[in-house]
Amino acid sequence: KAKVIAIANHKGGVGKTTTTLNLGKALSLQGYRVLLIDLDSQGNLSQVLGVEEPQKQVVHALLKNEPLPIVSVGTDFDLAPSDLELANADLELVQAVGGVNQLKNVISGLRSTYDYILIDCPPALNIFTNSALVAATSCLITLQPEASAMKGINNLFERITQVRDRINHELTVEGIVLTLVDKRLNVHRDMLNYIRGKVLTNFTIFNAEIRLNVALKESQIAQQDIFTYAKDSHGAVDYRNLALELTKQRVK
Amino acid sequence: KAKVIAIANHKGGVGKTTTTLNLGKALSLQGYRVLLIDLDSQGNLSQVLGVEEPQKQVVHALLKNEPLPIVSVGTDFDLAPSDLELANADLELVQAVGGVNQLKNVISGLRSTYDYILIDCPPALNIFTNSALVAATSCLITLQPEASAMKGINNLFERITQVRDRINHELTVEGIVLTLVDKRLNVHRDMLNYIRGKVLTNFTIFNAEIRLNVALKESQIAQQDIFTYAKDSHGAVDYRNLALELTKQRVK
Ligand SMILES: Nc1ncnc2c1ncn2[C@@H]1O[C@H](COP(=O)(O)OP(=O)(O)OP(=O)(O)O)[C@@H](O)[C@H]1O
Ligand SMILES: Nc1ncnc2c1ncn2[C@@H]1O[C@H](COP(=O)(O)OP(=O)(O)OP(=O)(O)O)[C@@H](O)[C@H]1O
Ligand SMILES: [Mg+2]
Ligand SMILES: [Mg+2]
Repeated sequence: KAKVIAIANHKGGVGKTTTTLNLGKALSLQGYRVLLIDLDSQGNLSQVLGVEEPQKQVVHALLKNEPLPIVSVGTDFDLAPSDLELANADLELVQAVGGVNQLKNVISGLRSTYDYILIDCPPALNIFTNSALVAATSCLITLQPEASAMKGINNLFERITQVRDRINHELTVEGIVLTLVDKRLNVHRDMLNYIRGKVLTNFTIFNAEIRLNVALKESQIAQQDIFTYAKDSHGAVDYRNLALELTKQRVK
Repeated sequence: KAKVIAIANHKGGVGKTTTTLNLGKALSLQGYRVLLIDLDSQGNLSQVLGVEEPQKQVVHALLKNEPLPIVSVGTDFDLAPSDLELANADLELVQAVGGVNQLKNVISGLRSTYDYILIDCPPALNIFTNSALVAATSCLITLQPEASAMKGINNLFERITQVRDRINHELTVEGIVLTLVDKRLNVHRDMLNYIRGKVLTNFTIFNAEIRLNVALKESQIAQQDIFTYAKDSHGAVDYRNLALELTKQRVK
């Protein structure tokens, strides 16, 4: 049965979409069957994969009980796309009885078809991030080691705890992935030490850190994953290592 | 009467908070009276200014008709702070009659006390960004020249047009500020040309570009604006130039 992983952090621009795409691709290159779900009304994940203004999209499954629309974006590599239309579901899901459970219901039938389902969350602790945390077996937090990292992560952990205590008792934290890391910067080295000091007692920080790498920016403009665009780049190496570390955890 | 400027972009991590803080400080150093409003429930602007978990905050003014709470953070440099409590107002403002007008009502009495009121928006086209666009005389869009820039900006312009046509007829676009610019990167130079080609027919792009500068990251960890932290840094130079360009526009 698929592991369902929410890629979450309400801080903006910390590599959630980049991680959903490239960790997902790394897993599929390892032979796993992977589904990516775009749960952000900005639809960046869908756009990067060349799926613009999808006729059938996630919101239709959430609101109309239709099956989740799935687009193939590679071998054993699928996408459930979104665009701005998803925003229409915000109020409705918030007000509906059990609205936050809809995503979980929508994907339950798919857990036999995939090994990993990764959910790209928006930069908000809103109904969509909540839905992802409810639907997930675990969550992975992307973290850029800069000023807002620590305060943000505490609020995020509170929300995860709430979801786990009240709704989804099996939710675990896969770990924290440090992203956009530039080891030449003192501020990053200092923040990395600070974060490890504060967080390691309670949570895993992946050894694999995603270094700042221009190939990751270029690959998105080329609408490709990093392995297709530049398989020997630091971005590819780092995401492959993250996938290996994640799946080792699965084996044990 | 104060110019009210919404610093907006629903894309995450593109320098909205960094711009609100440092453009605001640059304006106050020029002698203008400046109020910053933190309209993001993540409260990054408030945190960077050392205002954590404010007892009195923006949400109280929006929901309870109290006066906007104001904290002095410098000479003629004030802040109306927020933290996660602001999120409680989301649903209530969406459902309330005229909820989106509340911020405008709250600040109308303050427009005689300040020359500039800058509003830091969250990474979402939600009730808070809408409220800022309704309260504003103009908006300033921060834009990182990477993959999601163009698609995002089109959605943002649609929202601005809607607000202007239906609610706030005086709303103008001050212009686009390119942020986190690293001129050494081909991808940034290419995206800059692409954006200018697509956008310049309709909108101003400020000549002042905010370069990627580690001093800006460090200053936020030190909880200082860039002029206090490193007045000769590229970050300080760029934000001072942005302020000069903005105020030249005011004079003409
Ligand atoms: N390791 C990296 N090196 C270089 N650029 C990166 C890296 N990770 C992400 N980026 C770039 O940084 C920008 C923000 O990344 P991304 O969109 O993945 O973050 P996000 O958390 O999904 O943002 P949002 O909160 O808006 O959804 C993108 O332009 C992306 O290409
Ligand atoms: N010109 C710059 N050079 C270097 N670092 C920068 C620059 N501008 C912003 N940063 C850093 O990038 C990160 C994101 O910036 P910031 O928080 O201002 O963006 P934002 O648009 O407000 O994000 P959000 O969408 O989450 O509100 C911060 O850690 C900030 O210190
Ligand atoms: Mg994203
Ligand atoms: Mg911000």
